[in-house]
Amino acid sequence: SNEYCVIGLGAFGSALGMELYERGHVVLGIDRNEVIVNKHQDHLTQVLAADATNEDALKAAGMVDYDYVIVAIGDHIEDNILVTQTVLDLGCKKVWSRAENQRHASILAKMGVARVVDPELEAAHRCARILASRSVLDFIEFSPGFSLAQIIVGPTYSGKSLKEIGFRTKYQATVIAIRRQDESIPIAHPEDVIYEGDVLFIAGKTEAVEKIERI
Amino acid sequence: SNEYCVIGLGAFGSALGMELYERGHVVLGIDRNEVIVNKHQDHLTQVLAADATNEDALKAAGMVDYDYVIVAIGDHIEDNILVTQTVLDLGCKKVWSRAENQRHASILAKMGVARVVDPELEAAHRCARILASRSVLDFIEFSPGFSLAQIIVGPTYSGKSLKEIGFRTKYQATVIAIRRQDESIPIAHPEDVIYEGDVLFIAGKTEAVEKIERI
Ligand SMILES: Nc1ncnc2c1ncn2[C@@H]1O[C@H](COP(=O)(O)OP(=O)(O)OP(=O)(O)O)[C@@H](O)[C@H]1O
Ligand SMILES: Nc1ncnc2c1ncn2[C@@H]1O[C@H](COP(=O)(O)OP(=O)(O)OP(=O)(O)O)[C@@H](O)[C@H]1O
Repeated sequence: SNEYCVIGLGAFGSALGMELYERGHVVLGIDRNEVIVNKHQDHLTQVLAADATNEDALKAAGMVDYDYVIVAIGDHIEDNILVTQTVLDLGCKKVWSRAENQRHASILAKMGVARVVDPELEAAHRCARILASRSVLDFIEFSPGFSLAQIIVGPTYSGKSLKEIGFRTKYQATVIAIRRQDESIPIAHPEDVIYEGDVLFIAGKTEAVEKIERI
Repeated sequence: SNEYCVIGLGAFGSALGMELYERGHVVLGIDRNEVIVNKHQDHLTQVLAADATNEDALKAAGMVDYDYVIVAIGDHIEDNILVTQTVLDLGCKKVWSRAENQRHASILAKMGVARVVDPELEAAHRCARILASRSVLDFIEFSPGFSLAQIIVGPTYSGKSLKEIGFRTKYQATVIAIRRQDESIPIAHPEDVIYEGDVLFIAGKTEAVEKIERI
C-alpha cells in the first residue's frame, strides 16, 4: 500500500483522501481550518491542522516520505501555488495539484507537478458533450485523444449485426458493450445484432467518436 | 441546435456555457454578480445579472422556453436548492443541478432533476483510482457498472497476441486500443501483439476491470 498526503480538505480533497483510506492506504490530511480537520479525523489515517504555506510545518510532518502529495486547495490560487512549490522544494517526487483555471493549470505544469486536476473544467466538458447531442447519453475523454461515448441506436441499423454494419471501419471506433432495456451485453462481438433503442458504448480516438452523432 | 440556460457562472457554469456556445447553441448565462456577468458577455449568446431565487426575474427571462436549464451554483447550497425548485415549478422540463455533497445530491434527485453533477466528487473518484494502483494509469467508471482502465503490460505476455492470451475470456474485458511509446493503435484486433511497456485501454464491467492490477 502507498502513503498519501492530501493538503486542503474541501469537497475534492476530503473525498479523495477518504477513498484512498477506505482502499487500505495510509492517508495524512492537512488543512489550516481546525473545524475541518476535526471533521475528518476518523475518516483518514491521520489529520493535521496547519497552514501548508509554512515550510517548517510540512517538513515536520515528513512530507518527503509520502509517495504522493496532492495539493487540493481550491479557491486560493496563491496558496495553492505556494504550497505546490514548497512541496516540490522539499523533494516530494510525485505531486498532484488542483487548478482553478487554465492559466493556473499551465503554471502548475511548468512547475513540474506530475498531474494537474481541474474538477470543474473536466465536469463542464463532459456535461457539454452530453447536453449538446440528442443521441449521445454520455461522453468522456478518458485519455488525451481517446474518448468513450454512450449512443442510442436509431432505426437505420436496427436488426443488423456489428459485422454487417461494418461498424469499426465505418466509424473508426469499437463497440465495447451494448445495453438493452436494463440488460447489458458486457462484451460486444462482431456478430451481435443491435436494435433501435439499444445503447452502444463506443470507444476510440476522440476525433472519430466525436463525429458519431447518431447510429 | 438547442437552447440552454446556465444559472451561476463560476468555473463550472461558465466553462459549460462557453463550450455549448462554441458548439453553436444558444446559451443564456445568469449570475447575480454583475462583474461576473460582464466578464462573460462576449462568451455566451446572452447574459443577465439577476438573483435566480427571484421567480419573477426567471419568468421574465423566459425560463420555461429553454431545452435545458443547468443550475451551476456551487457553494451556496440553499440558493442552489431554491433556484432548482423555482426552475422546476416554472415548468422547465430538463433541469440539471450541481451538488456540493451526497446529501445535497439526494435532495436534488428527489426533487426530480434530470441529472445531478458533482464535479469535485467525480474528480476525486477518478484520481483515487489512478493514485491507488501502480500499473493502472487511469480508471473511469463511465457508466454505472462499466469501467475503462489504462494498464501497463508487464513481461508475462510480452510478444503474444490478444487472441493467444485469450484476453477476453481471461479478463472478461475488451482491449479497445494499444499505446506504444507515443504511437497509438486506435482499434485493437485479436491478432494484435502486445509488448512489455505497452499501455492497454481496457473496458468492461467494473468488477472485471477493477480486478486487473497488471497484465
Ligand atoms: N494555506 C493553506 N493551508 C492548508 N489548508 C488550506 C490552505 N488554504 C486553503 N486551505 C484549505 O483548503 C480547503 C479547500 O480549499 P477551498 O475551500 O478554498 O476550495 P474549494 O474550491 O471550495 O474546494 P472544494 O471545491 O474541493 O470544496 C479548505 O478546507 C481550506 O481550509
Ligand atoms: N442566487 C443566485 N442567483 C444567481 N447567481 C448566483 C446565486 N448564488 C450564487 N450565484 C453565482 O453562482 C456562481 C457559482 O457559485 P459559487 O462561486 O458559489 O460556487 P463555486 O463552487 O465557487 O463554483 P465553481 O466551483 O464552479 O467556481 C457565482 O458566480 C455566484 O455569483
